[in-house]
Amino acid sequence: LLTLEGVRRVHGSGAREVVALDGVDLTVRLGELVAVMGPSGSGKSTLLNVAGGLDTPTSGTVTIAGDVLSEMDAKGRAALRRKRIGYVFQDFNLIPALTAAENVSLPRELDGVPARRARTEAKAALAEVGLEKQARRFPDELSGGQQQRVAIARALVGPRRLVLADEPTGALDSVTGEAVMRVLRARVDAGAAGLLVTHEPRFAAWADRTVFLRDGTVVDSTGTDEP
Amino acid sequence: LLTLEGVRRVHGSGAREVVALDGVDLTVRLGELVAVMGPSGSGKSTLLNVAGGLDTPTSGTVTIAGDVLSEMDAKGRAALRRKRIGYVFQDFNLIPALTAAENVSLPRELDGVPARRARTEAKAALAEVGLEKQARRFPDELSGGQQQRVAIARALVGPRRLVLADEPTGALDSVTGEAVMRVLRARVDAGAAGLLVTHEPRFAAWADRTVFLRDGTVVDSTGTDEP
Ligand SMILES: Nc1ncnc2c1ncn2[C@@H]1O[C@H](COP(=O)(O)OP(=O)(O)OP(=O)(O)O)[C@@H](O)[C@H]1O
Ligand SMILES: Nc1ncnc2c1ncn2[C@@H]1O[C@H](COP(=O)(O)OP(=O)(O)OP(=O)(O)O)[C@@H](O)[C@H]1O
Ligand SMILES: [Mg+2]
Ligand SMILES: [Mg+2]
Repeated sequence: LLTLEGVRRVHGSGAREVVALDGVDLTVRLGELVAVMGPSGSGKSTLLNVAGGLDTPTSGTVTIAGDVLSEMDAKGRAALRRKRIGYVFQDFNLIPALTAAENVSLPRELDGVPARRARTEAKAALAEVGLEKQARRFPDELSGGQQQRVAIARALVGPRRLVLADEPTGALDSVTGEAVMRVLRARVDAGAAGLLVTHEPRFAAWADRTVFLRDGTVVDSTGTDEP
Repeated sequence: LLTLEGVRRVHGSGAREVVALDGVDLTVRLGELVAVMGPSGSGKSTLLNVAGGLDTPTSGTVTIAGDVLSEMDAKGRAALRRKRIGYVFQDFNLIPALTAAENVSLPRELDGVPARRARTEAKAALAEVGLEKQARRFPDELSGGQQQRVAIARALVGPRRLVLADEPTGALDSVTGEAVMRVLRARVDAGAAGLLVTHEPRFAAWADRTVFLRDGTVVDSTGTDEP
């Protein structure tokens, strides 16, 4: 479903140039969960942003379900993200003025789903991550780990085909983290492609294979020997 | 240095009441690092906010270096926080318009330290967490783990006597996390009192004792048998 070929991402130029990604090849199939591990600053979030079309590579190609992202217009990319890609941001990115349930149902409502159905889906997704009682709270009335779980629920509603999760267990204790991994794994088994950035080996173990990033390049990988 | 007695913190009232802390007793001495563990939503951040005077308990007492927080005026509490308490927030709380070095030196400059000395201190603190090259970058030009390390550096500059760290390794790989724990431990050994919220047992192991929170109360503790 997702293919990255020769992807480079450079910030700045000249003396101040920072190479965040330095030629990355990666393929994720439907039904496959790939974990990405690596030191702080090695390019993991950049990899996810580029994979999801939130950031444009300096060179190289990103293809999702046969569509080459660089050949789509901004409108087409936005529609693709809304419909097909679920994104769990490293800093959650919740909307402060909306409740937990409203945050979760927003992408679906923007996609034309009737409010009632979107809200029902949202409540079910919140229940899956243990937040059924917090549906009507605002982000600033939630703990860090609760906010993270709202972000996770939002990424999982609807017919997402690609789930991109940036350290989704960073603010969670291990028991709650396990529950989240179970939901994510079930989603992938149901037919999505999943890319999971994590620095926890025990959560990477839920993936079909793990890719190791260092200084913007893939230095090693486990599982199958395809990139 | 830090004493919490009978601390309760309740949000809302009536049917919507949420008891974040339900009667907590805790003592942290200079030279002592205490870890706090517990499930998501169990009250860890609330405990730290109350300990640092950023939140007021519904009942109970907080005493820092002999000063009872509830008996101080707002100005006195603010001065205490600026001078004596270093806080690493779960969501980092960096100022987007300031560079990494400026973010780290700000509390000291607000405290009357000459800009030049504050900036030298800031660069040294950033070097301690591996960010010497990133001193002049803005928060949005940094990775999640780099932002977290800026927040850590900011909490450690100057003559802090109490360091309150809310999951300071949440966005870090284990090698970088170890480096941070080393810096924190050194700070405590040099004479500070440290309270560390973490959900990682291997980082809690750096503490002198660990307190376990569940539903707002202390349910267990390791190390010495004092609370
Ligand atoms: N303004 C608020 N109104 C209602 N409930 C609140 C409010 N702020 C926090 N809470 C609740 O208080 C409880 C404790 O929150 P706290 O942030 O201390 O948890 P935590 O242990 O730090 O969790 P995490 O590990 O997820 O960061 C949670 O159940 C949270 O939902
Ligand atoms: N706007 C920018 N300008 C310059 N450098 C940047 C910018 N944005 C990111 N970087 C750098 O690109 C590199 C990769 O960043 P990225 O956020 O992908 O790392 P990461 O692996 O997700 O790190 P972490 O584990 O800390 O979240 C880092 O060195 C970062 O400082
Ligand atoms: Mg990142
Ligand atoms: Mg918290």
